[in-house]
Amino acid sequence: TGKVVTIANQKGGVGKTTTAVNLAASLAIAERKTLLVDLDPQANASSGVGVAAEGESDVYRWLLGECETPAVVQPTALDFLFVLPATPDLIGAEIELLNCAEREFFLARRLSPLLADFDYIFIDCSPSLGLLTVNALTAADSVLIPLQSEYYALEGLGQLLSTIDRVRNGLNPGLDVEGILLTMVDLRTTLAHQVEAEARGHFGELVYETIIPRNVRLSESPSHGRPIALYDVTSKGAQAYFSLAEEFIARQNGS
Amino acid sequence: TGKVVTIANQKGGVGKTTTAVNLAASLAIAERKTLLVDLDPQANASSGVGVAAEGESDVYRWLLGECETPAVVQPTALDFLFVLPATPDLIGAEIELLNCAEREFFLARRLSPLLADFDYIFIDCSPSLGLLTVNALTAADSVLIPLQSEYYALEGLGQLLSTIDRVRNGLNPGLDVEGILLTMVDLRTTLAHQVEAEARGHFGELVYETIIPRNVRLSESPSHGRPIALYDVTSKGAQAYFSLAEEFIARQNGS
Ligand SMILES: Nc1ncnc2c1ncn2[C@@H]1O[C@H](COP(=O)(O)OP(=O)(O)OP(=O)(O)O)[C@@H](O)[C@H]1O
Ligand SMILES: Nc1ncnc2c1ncn2[C@@H]1O[C@H](COP(=O)(O)OP(=O)(O)OP(=O)(O)O)[C@@H](O)[C@H]1O
Ligand SMILES: [Mg+2]
Ligand SMILES: [Mg+2]
Repeated sequence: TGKVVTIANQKGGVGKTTTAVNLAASLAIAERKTLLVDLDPQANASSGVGVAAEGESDVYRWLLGECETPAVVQPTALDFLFVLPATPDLIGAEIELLNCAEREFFLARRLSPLLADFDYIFIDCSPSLGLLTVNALTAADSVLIPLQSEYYALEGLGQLLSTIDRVRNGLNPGLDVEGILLTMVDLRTTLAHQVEAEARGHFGELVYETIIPRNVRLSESPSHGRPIALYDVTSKGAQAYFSLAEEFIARQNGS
Repeated sequence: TGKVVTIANQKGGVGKTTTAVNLAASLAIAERKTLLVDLDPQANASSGVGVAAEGESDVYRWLLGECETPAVVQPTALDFLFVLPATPDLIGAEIELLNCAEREFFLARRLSPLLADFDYIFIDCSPSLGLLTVNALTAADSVLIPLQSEYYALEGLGQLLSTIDRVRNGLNPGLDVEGILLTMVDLRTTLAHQVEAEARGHFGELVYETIIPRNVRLSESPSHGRPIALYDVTSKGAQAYFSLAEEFIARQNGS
């Protein structure tokens, strides 16, 4: 049954959405059936694959049980990639869930009937450790952490890892760290080398071999509503996410 | 009495903290007495000026009235710059405030005795439109919006402006937009030119003449706990924030 991977980091702008969209797309190109769940009210992952929520069927209403799954799961430009799109209404979900029983388990419950239909399910989170992100960590088999090669991003890693520990010790004992991905890396700067050395020193094997270089084509592609592989397959960004997909698959097979 | 300016944008990583720290520092160098309030549990603004909260006195306890103002306001390496530092405990504030009466006014109330002591008070926010950011918008005379020259950042601007409108129509009728600042601009890319043209086209005079270029020295300076003016005063980043401070002051005088 499908593996659920949450892409999380409370530090803003570190490449969560870019990684969710382009890793999911690269796996779909490798014919793994993949679902992208947009759990951020900014709805960037939805627009990144060129899909807008239709009418009353968005992830918010689906999460609260107000609309059924077939109505919400949308196809994308890639045959094997599907998306559960968000709208800004999702801002209301955190407040609404706060007073519910088992409020951390809403997403896990709504996802479980979908697990058999997909090889991989990726969840894109907002830059926060609030209830929606906790839902995503509770529903996940593992969490993939994009790490921007910047000082503030490194500083925030401790807070994220202790939240993951807390969820593992309570709500979701099976939660693993899928990997740590260095993003927006500009190897001409000393800072990027320092952050890479620090991350590999501390986290060893958890850090992917693949690094994602800073590449303007990656920031252009969302304005065309297309993952990088469909926008500019020759770009360094597309190549990096293909290589990440290969490494991601190899890790599933235990190598 | 002092002017309160909130630096807000729910899009992550757009330069909120970098702008809060370096604009506040540049104004302090121009001998305006300035307070920097760190309202983000990531506490990046605090570490950006090299200050850690001491013992039990952080912005969280101060906000809830558990410690008095003189114990929390800390000096920095600049004579005219002070900081109200944060700790990760601030994550608890949103939940705690939710059930309080007049929960949006806590910050405005706690700040009002400080207004007479400073020329400017800047509030750095987390990447969210939750209750802490609403507190900051309610306490502010105006809001300064850092706009990263990227597609997703432009896409999110509508959501931010409608939240500002909502606060102006209810909690804080005097709330103005101080200005929109283009950040991390790399003029070698078409995207940056497109975003600048779009922003100036839509928002005209609101957009500062000064743009902040992408400059690696700006991302190195937080690791030294120093604003850019003290880390590398000759850098393009420092020059840009000095010019922003001049433009900011000129706007106060109505020119
Ligand atoms: N490797 C890269 N090279 C260049 N630009 C990039 C790269 N990765 C992401 N970007 C751009 O940087 C910005 C931030 O990335 P993204 O939005 O994916 O981060 P995020 O962590 O999802 O942000 P948020 O915290 O707001 O959800 C976006 O405008 C994106 O297009
Ligand atoms: N003009 C610039 N040139 C180069 N790097 C920059 C620039 N401005 C900010 N940075 C770096 O980019 C990253 C994001 O900036 P910053 O942390 O200030 O954004 P933010 O909006 O406060 O993020 P968050 O949403 O997490 O609070 C930081 O690592 C910062 O050092
Ligand atoms: Mg995102
Ligand atoms: Mg910040």
